[in-house]
Amino acid sequence: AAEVIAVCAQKGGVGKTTTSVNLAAGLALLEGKKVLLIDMDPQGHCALALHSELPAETPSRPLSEVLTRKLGDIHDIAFDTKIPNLRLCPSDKDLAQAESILAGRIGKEFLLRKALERARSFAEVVVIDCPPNLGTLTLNALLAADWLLAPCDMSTLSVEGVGDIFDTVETVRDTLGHHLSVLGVVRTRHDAKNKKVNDAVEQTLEQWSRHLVTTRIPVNTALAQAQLAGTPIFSHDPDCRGAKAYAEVVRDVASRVWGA
Amino acid sequence: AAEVIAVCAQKGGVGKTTTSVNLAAGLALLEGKKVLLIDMDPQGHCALALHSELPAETPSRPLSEVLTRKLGDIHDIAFDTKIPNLRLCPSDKDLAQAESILAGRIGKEFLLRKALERARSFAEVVVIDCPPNLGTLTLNALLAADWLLAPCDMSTLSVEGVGDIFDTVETVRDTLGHHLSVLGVVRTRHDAKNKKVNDAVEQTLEQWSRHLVTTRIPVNTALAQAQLAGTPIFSHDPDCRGAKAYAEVVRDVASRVWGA
Ligand SMILES: Nc1ncnc2c1ncn2[C@@H]1O[C@H](COP(=O)(O)OP(=O)(O)OP(=O)(O)O)[C@@H](O)[C@H]1O
Ligand SMILES: Nc1ncnc2c1ncn2[C@@H]1O[C@H](COP(=O)(O)OP(=O)(O)OP(=O)(O)O)[C@@H](O)[C@H]1O
Ligand SMILES: [Mg+2]
Ligand SMILES: [Mg+2]
Repeated sequence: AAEVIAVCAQKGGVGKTTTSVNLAAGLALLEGKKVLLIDMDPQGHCALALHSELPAETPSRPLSEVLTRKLGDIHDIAFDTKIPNLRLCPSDKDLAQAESILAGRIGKEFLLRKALERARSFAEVVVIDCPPNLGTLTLNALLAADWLLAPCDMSTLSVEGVGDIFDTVETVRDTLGHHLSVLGVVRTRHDAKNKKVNDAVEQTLEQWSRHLVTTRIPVNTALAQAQLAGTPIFSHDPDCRGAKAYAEVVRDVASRVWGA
Repeated sequence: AAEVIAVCAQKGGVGKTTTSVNLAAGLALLEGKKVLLIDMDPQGHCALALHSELPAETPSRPLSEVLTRKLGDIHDIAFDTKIPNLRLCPSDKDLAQAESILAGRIGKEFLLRKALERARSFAEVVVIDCPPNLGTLTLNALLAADWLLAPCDMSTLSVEGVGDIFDTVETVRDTLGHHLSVLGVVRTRHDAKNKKVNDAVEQTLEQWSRHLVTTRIPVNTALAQAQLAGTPIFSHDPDCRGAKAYAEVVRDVASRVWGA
């Protein structure tokens, strides 16, 4: 059955989508894995960032319906992208109402996990992009996941939220009995020139030194240009610093998840 | 009574907090207005970004309680910062549960507006920082506000969400009868070197050309350093590009809200 990786951070704009899309595409293109990318963020930026790689038709039933009305499996609504080995289950705007619709419903955190039962037997790895909060949608991703990857850009405000995601992982383990392995914190939008703030952020991250992904993703405009072009960084500009850094993260994740 | 400005964007990391804090501080320091800054984002980054300017004691009752249990007025829980004319009503982590607690409660969108009745007679202007979504907390800010300021960084993913916030303003007008004036979209984290993506973003923003704040906020590491130092940009480095740009936005907002 597939390994499931949740890409989470409460802080907005730290590179959750950029990391989810390039990790998923990298595992498909560079490691030859059968990948399913799921977008649990109502903004729907996975589909936007891959707009040139999508087929003409869209899913028959939106993800919000599969989750809130327990209709069908994610495998039935995901579709092949033009990237070999990469399937996408996009989000939809109604997902934003899921929080209110599911409030108070027993077992609301387990809906995604149940809806992934068939998908897990077709894919080798599932990557889940999360919204910028620790609400019901992110909780669903954590409870469906085997691994956590937490992007954090090099700023005071972002690093402050890293502790919250680790607390949530502990709460999920203690109260809901679900054990998640931590792939780590991936430092994004790193600009070596910002020495003063970088040093402060690295100092704060020291407390999680066991959980830091070695490669830092540099600030690289090619990553934003790839999103404009609607394609992964490996297809847009394979020799740029962003592609090289994400390729290292892909290799690192693959060796941690499947063994060297 | 005070003018109320909501700073909203569904997209994460576009500079809502950086803009709220520096707009509020600028209106206090540069325009001499009595300012109340309210943090409606459970991340609580307004207090973090102003940590050097806070008094030793914290509010008696958290904002989440004032809103969900209708206890008291914002004026009673806000406190003076060390910046003359600037008071802060910080958020608290329990605010994150507000979405679920208030789901289905009639009039849940008007709670902040009701809790501001006294505060509006003490302050001349209220600035509200919002979380990265268009849920109940942001809706409360919009229904309490007279003006909308929408930060958008120069990226494909951010500009895509600008339409959503304008749609929400229209829905608030049509279904809840609340009219909001639009101060505009403030372009943030602008880096002139990223010509290709900038051009694409500016092209998309053309459709709202009536609603664009003239000044673009440049990428300026001093803004992140000011947050590390816990002080507004005007106190941290008044001659840097970030301070000059935010001072222009403060002047622009003041002339729009109170007349030249
Ligand atoms: N390493 C990088 N270099 C340059 N730009 C980057 C980099 N990583 C991300 N970006 C840009 O920063 C912005 C934020 O990234 P992204 O949207 O992936 O973050 P996110 O955490 O998914 O945001 P949200 O909280 O809104 O979901 C995007 O516009 C993206 O193009
Ligand atoms: N003009 C700028 N130049 C350099 N850095 C900036 C600029 N504006 C914002 N930043 C940095 O970008 C990050 C995102 O900004 P900020 O936290 O204000 O956005 P936000 O929209 O409030 O995020 P969230 O969606 O998490 O609430 C912060 O780390 C901040 O220091
Ligand atoms: Mg995202
Ligand atoms: Mg913020």
